[in-house]
Amino acid sequence: GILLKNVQKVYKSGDVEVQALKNVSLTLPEGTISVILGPSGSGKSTLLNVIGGIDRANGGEVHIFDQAIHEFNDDQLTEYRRKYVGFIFQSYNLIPTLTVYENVEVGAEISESPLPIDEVLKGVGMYDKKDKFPQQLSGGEQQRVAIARALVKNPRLLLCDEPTGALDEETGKTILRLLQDVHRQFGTTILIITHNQGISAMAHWVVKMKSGELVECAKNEHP
Amino acid sequence: GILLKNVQKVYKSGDVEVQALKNVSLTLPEGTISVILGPSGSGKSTLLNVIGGIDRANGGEVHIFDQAIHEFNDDQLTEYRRKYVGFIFQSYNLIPTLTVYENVEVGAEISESPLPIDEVLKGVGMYDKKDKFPQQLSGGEQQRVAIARALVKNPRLLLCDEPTGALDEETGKTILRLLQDVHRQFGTTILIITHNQGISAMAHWVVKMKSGELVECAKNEHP
Ligand SMILES: Nc1ncnc2c1ncn2[C@@H]1O[C@H](COP(=O)(O)OP(=O)(O)OP(=O)(O)O)[C@@H](O)[C@H]1O
Ligand SMILES: Nc1ncnc2c1ncn2[C@@H]1O[C@H](COP(=O)(O)OP(=O)(O)OP(=O)(O)O)[C@@H](O)[C@H]1O
Ligand SMILES: [Mg+2]
Ligand SMILES: [Mg+2]
Repeated sequence: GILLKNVQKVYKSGDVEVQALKNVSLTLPEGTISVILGPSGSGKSTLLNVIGGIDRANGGEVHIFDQAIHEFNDDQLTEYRRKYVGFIFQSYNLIPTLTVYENVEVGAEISESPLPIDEVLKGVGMYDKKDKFPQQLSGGEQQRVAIARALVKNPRLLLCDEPTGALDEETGKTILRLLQDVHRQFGTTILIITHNQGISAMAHWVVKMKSGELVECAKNEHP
Repeated sequence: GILLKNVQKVYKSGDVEVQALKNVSLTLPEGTISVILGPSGSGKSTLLNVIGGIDRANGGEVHIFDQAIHEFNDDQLTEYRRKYVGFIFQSYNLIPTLTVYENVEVGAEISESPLPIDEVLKGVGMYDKKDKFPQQLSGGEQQRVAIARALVKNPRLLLCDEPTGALDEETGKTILRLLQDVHRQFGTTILIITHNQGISAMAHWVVKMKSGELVECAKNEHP
């Protein structure tokens, strides 16, 4: 599953240092759904980025599915991400020159066992807008395309940074059900940063961050 | 206050037409706090953009503080926005080459009666990071800078597009209290698009959108 030991992450700009992750140790079993909670600026996105191989820790160990990714060079990290990781970014990161369909297709092309693109688009309610471009979409529509792109890849590890932040309650519930379906069908390991109570309620594990520190990692009493 | 009559807004791309606003009529008194609710893609941001003079309606009338802004040319709209409107964008729209402090200062410079920049930065909890750049901030930190920039302008009309979307519950409540303080102190007219129950509860008026139509505009029974 996921194993972090004494992970440090420091951001330096000039002589200012931000300790984004301070001595974080964490164990999460494969095939579970975990939520990551904590105040704004507490290190949640940084933690997810390190687990997803998008960012490197400055210290400590990061083992994902028995791979010691803290020792990987750039090419190895790129291969690790391609092979294992689906990422839903807090700021979507859609490609402005590609349509909705093409943005999701990118997720399918780098996968060894992708889901059907049309199916996933229908699942997030964006099939009717598949030929539109990101700047022609509402905030929540852009978020749903980012979700579709990660889902279609059908990754072993799905990392979701506030996947329902821009969505109303009903649409948020639809996305929640999609994540649960994927988990049930494929045994996907899912990590979700969220402020959404509904998502927290369905998680198997709850991880709490505060000022760069892990303050709790506990089984969810009320899943 | 705010008066809309039979407002239409159509987005065209090629031969595809999206009716983002269909015959929207709306009256909201000056000096009140209103929430705009509705599913993703229902037209909330478009409505706010038309009220704020950021986008033009294709049909109907838009009267804000007795100004017929649907008749304004570009220069007049720019002056209207400068004079009356503070906007918190759904995607923040911070200037990447300016620091946090400088981004907020932009809001102060175009105002006739700005609030003290340091005070507002402390209010949103971003004073310690005032010399950082947007790409060095977490999602919620960027959102708080966008909020500060609008607040410091001390506008007569404050338009907030999902101002707490990226914030945890505690920080969201802080922002809520700030908005209420501003309203109490200055009689600011505030429109807030949100999925946040706490904000909805404190509004005087509730506006509901569905598929581009206004389906309800009612006094809030439980403010
Ligand atoms: N620039 C644009 N070009 C074409 N269509 C657009 C554009 N902006 C918005 N739309 C469409 O207009 C409709 C309303 O969009 P709007 O952004 O107002 O929705 P919203 O209620 O704010 O949604 P959300 O809650 O997802 O932010 C949507 O169907 C959207 O796809
Ligand atoms: N590229 C960067 N350069 C410098 N500092 C950074 C950078 N990215 C993040 N930080 C800082 O690291 C800390 C943790 O940021 P992170 O994005 O992990 O927080 P978060 O918990 O995801 O917050 P939010 O809920 O607001 O998204 C914050 O104090 C932030 O200012
Ligand atoms: Mg974050
Ligand atoms: Mg919107």
